[in-house]
Amino acid sequence: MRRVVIINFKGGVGKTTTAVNVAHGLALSGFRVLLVDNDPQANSTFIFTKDVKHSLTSLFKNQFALEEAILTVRPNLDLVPASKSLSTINTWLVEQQVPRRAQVLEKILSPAEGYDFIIVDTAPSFSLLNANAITFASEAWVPVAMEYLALANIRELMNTFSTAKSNLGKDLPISYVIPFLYDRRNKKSKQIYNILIDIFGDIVTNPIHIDVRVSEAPYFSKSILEYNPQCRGANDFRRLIRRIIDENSLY
Amino acid sequence: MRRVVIINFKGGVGKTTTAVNVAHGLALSGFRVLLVDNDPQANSTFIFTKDVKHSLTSLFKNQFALEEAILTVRPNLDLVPASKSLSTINTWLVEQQVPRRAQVLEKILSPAEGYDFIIVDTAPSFSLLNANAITFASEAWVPVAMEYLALANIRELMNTFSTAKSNLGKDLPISYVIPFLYDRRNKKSKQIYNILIDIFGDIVTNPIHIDVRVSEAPYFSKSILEYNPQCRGANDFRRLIRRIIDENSLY
Ligand SMILES: Nc1ncnc2c1ncn2[C@@H]1O[C@H](COP(=O)(O)OP(=O)(O)OP(=O)(O)O)[C@@H](O)[C@H]1O
Ligand SMILES: Nc1ncnc2c1ncn2[C@@H]1O[C@H](COP(=O)(O)OP(=O)(O)OP(=O)(O)O)[C@@H](O)[C@H]1O
Ligand SMILES: [Mg+2]
Ligand SMILES: [Mg+2]
Repeated sequence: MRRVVIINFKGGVGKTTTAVNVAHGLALSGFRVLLVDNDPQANSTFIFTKDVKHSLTSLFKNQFALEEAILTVRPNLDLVPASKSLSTINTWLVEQQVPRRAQVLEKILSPAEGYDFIIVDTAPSFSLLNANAITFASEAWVPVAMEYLALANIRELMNTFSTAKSNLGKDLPISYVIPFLYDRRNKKSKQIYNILIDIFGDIVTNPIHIDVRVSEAPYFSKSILEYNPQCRGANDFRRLIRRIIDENSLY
Repeated sequence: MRRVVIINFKGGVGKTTTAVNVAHGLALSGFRVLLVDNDPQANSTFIFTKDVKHSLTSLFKNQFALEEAILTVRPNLDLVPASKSLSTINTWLVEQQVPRRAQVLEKILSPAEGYDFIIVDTAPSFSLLNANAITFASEAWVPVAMEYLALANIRELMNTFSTAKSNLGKDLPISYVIPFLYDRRNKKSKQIYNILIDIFGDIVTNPIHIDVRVSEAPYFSKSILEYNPQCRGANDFRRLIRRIIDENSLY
């Protein structure tokens, strides 16, 4: 089973868009996927459902069992939903002096069986919630928008992973750096793409081009593969998913 | 003096771009501005300087006085820089059981004199750092990207302000909702702009159009008003700044 955290501390770079579309694409290919929404903004949840009974918050507080919170949102695709109250967990874990407070998510998800992928979507913040996601995961997927401000902190990201993990004696390798909002019309995208290749080498995947239909799909509570399966954005995601599947044997 | 927080819990919607360009635009018009970077990602800081001596972190920990941290980055424009260590303040405030832990920023900035505007840039997170920014401010400016996902949580934002402030018996009015990344080529922008007008009425400002030069300016450590003063993005910001100045007498 692959334990994935989709992470980038810069906001609005394509984390949720990756989480939703790759999770659904893998499910359509027959893989069993659990999507965990670890962001109080709950965008991944919002796209798949408007009706949440128990959210990840109540799992952190040990009020319910995992299976009571899990929602099946598509064939082969389950969701652990988020809610705004998840933001209180950062202070709650400290105030309650919860032992091993960065390993709570790992404990919550330990009963999850039968999945090929557990994918965790995150908020753009240095937080205890994210320390939990980083500790749970065995690989990181990092969407990066083709923007200078998105690039400014990318090296910091790598340092953050190694420090977070060194406290626990594990490493969190980055499996994929996913160039997002790639725009062939301006040279900035090409320039930033080249810088990513210089820094990260062959873990840089095919870019996800700017495609307005990708940003429309959430409005219809759909993944891009359902909303407009033939558009450029859908093709880009299918190509990325194929690579993820082809490399499954490495994990 | 106007105490402003630029805030939106959705990532990547134009908070930093607004903070940097409006702060510099007001400074160019002769107003004295203090820009406070309250985001551990430190994007506002990064645009104006690569050389930070003391950051806001050490002010929260009461290790230095405000004037030792302030940097003058342009005529009439001072900066309280951020750094990545600012992210530790969320847990530090709880662990140290700091009294009135949401009123520390207000205390830090109380010696700031002679400014017409104090503008605080924030991270997209529900955090103690942001509770401090909300408590300090007397008005909020809310950039909103013309995207469905950016719209999903906008009503939450208003609830968050009223709850945060009701604990302290004050209100945090939204002065401006700034439509960002407005793209005339697709109907989505117009549709979302109309929804914002329905919800917020006349506090919705002129939109800031998509303009690649606005996203290039950070690479050259410039505001858009310096980088390309005649482009559409620069004109949009000048129009927004004129409205802010014209309405000064209301504040
Ligand atoms: N390929 C694309 N083309 C056009 N728009 C896109 C594309 N990918 C994402 N978007 C839009 O860009 C915005 C940011 O994407 P998204 O919300 O996935 O980023 P995020 O990193 O999850 O943001 P946050 O940090 O707030 O969680 C969204 O409105 C989304 O619909
Ligand atoms: N008018 C515009 N046209 C084109 N690009 C823009 C425009 N305004 C902002 N951008 C770009 O969009 C991206 C997001 O903007 P910005 O970083 O200001 O958002 P933010 O809300 O501060 O993000 P975060 O939540 O990560 O702090 C940046 O790369 C920025 O350069
Ligand atoms: Mg997201
Ligand atoms: Mg910002």
